[in-house]
Amino acid sequence: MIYAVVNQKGGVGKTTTSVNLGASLALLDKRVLLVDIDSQANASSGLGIVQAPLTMADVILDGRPIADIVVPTRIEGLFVAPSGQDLAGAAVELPGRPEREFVLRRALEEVRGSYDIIILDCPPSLDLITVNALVGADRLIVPVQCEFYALEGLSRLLETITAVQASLNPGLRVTGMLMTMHDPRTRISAEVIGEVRKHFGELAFRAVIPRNVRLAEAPSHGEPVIRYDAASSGAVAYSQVAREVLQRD
Amino acid sequence: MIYAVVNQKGGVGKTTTSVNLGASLALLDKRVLLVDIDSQANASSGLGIVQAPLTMADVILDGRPIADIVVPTRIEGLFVAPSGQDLAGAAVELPGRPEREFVLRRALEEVRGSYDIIILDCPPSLDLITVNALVGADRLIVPVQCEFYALEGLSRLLETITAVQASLNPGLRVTGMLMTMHDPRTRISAEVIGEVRKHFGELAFRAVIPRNVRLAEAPSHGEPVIRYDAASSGAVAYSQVAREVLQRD
Ligand SMILES: Nc1ncnc2c1ncn2[C@@H]1O[C@H](COP(=O)(O)OP(=O)(O)OP(=O)(O)O)[C@@H](O)[C@H]1O
Ligand SMILES: Nc1ncnc2c1ncn2[C@@H]1O[C@H](COP(=O)(O)OP(=O)(O)OP(=O)(O)O)[C@@H](O)[C@H]1O
Ligand SMILES: [Mg+2]
Ligand SMILES: [Mg+2]
Repeated sequence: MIYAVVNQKGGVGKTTTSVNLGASLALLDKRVLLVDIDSQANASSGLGIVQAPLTMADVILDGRPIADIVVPTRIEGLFVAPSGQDLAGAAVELPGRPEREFVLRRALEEVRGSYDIIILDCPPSLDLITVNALVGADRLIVPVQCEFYALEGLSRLLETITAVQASLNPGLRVTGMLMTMHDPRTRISAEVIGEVRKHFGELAFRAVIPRNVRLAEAPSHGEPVIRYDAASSGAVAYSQVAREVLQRD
Repeated sequence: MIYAVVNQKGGVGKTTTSVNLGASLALLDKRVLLVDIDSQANASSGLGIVQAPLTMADVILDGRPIADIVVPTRIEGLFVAPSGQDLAGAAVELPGRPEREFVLRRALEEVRGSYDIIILDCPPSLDLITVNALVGADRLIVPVQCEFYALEGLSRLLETITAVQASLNPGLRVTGMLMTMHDPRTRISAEVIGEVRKHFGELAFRAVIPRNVRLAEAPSHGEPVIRYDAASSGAVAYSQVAREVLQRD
């Protein structure tokens, strides 16, 4: 099953979710590939991989097989297809290509059988790279920060998803919306969660990710929070999300 | 003077800085135009302007004069050139245009004389829209969230700025790097501030923006924090930044 973690709003926890959900699923004995398609390459560095010699730019721009770029991580069962700055070139090069929305989907076809779960960490945009992820994925996970601006952008994201379902990828489904950076002391968190549950009901994950500084510290050590501090509220929450993802699909 | 507020990392406080710096400068008797060039249109809605009939998409894609789309806000001296979803079309339409990097700069030329300060709120990317902002601006303000991933992206941003200075906009200067969402209780905040001051010295603003929930609440009321809660630590900090910006330039 291929999951894209998407939301064009910046800084809502896409990378934090991709890395920590991936690690939690690996600890549940799944074989997981994390594909970093953001040229910021945060998911790669959050797992200790910096300046990878081969990246998703080689796959998307030069047709290299994904299997050639995959590297292992310190977590057994978790592998990464790293990103790099060159991927930024895709915004200029891809639009002129035939079947430009299917480049990632074709690349994923040859590794799909080697992993139980593939996770795509997307950049903060609805550009062609993100559309490639919507076309290449089976399921979507939408992190929603418990803040006003993050709520505002949801309707536009869902319109884009509906458009992709109608034409390019009819089988695409939203697994759920994951509330992130929840701070029980603030009114705004409760308001946003209330709105999401009202409009989207069951589509909102039961598990909620709390604001937890250990989640922000872990990437500077190059490891997921489940390794950095397994007892932290952030690590516990992502383990719950992993179980809920397996139940939902 | 035209300021672009830029950082390709998502969610670091670009919009919060644009809106609240703009409002604080207006309260210091400056005539300020806030130009929203992010198709998320958060700066527009953060000032109470939703679904504007004419937006920056009409200016950038159809050549309409900016003066035609400017609307007032509840803050005397603060005006907005709102954004809209259509601006997302620029990523596909602009690349094929002649002098595509100068579209915004030309549009700003006809209003430059009517305002003391113009602020450009940029999207989370280094795409052609952001390059237009780097070419159209005189000065840059770079919000840097006090977190690991935000630190990582700085060198790439500075490379892009240097490239623009070398060819498209030699007069461009960085006014400063503004540390945002600082939480004195966390080690990571202190580490990031230490790194930025070590590498960039005086370029880092003396004023630091604390993490303050009033900053996150204000947009849901359609007003800057200086109106929503003038005594809050967020409002006080942005007033300090406004004064420091005027001193620096
Ligand atoms: N639950 C949390 N508690 C505390 N900090 C968090 C949490 N989730 C994410 N963070 C921190 O917040 C910042 C933004 O998160 P992250 O980078 O994962 O978001 P993103 O959506 O991937 O951003 P971008 O849009 O730039 O890709 C990071 O510095 C991260 O470490
Ligand atoms: N100092 C602060 N304290 C608390 N919350 C803040 C602060 N600054 C910004 N926020 C909140 O954090 C979130 C991200 O900030 P903002 O939207 O301004 O960042 P941005 O860089 O403009 O994001 P994008 O990359 O999507 O354009 C918003 O919900 C905002 O209200
Ligand atoms: Mg990310
Ligand atoms: Mg913004």
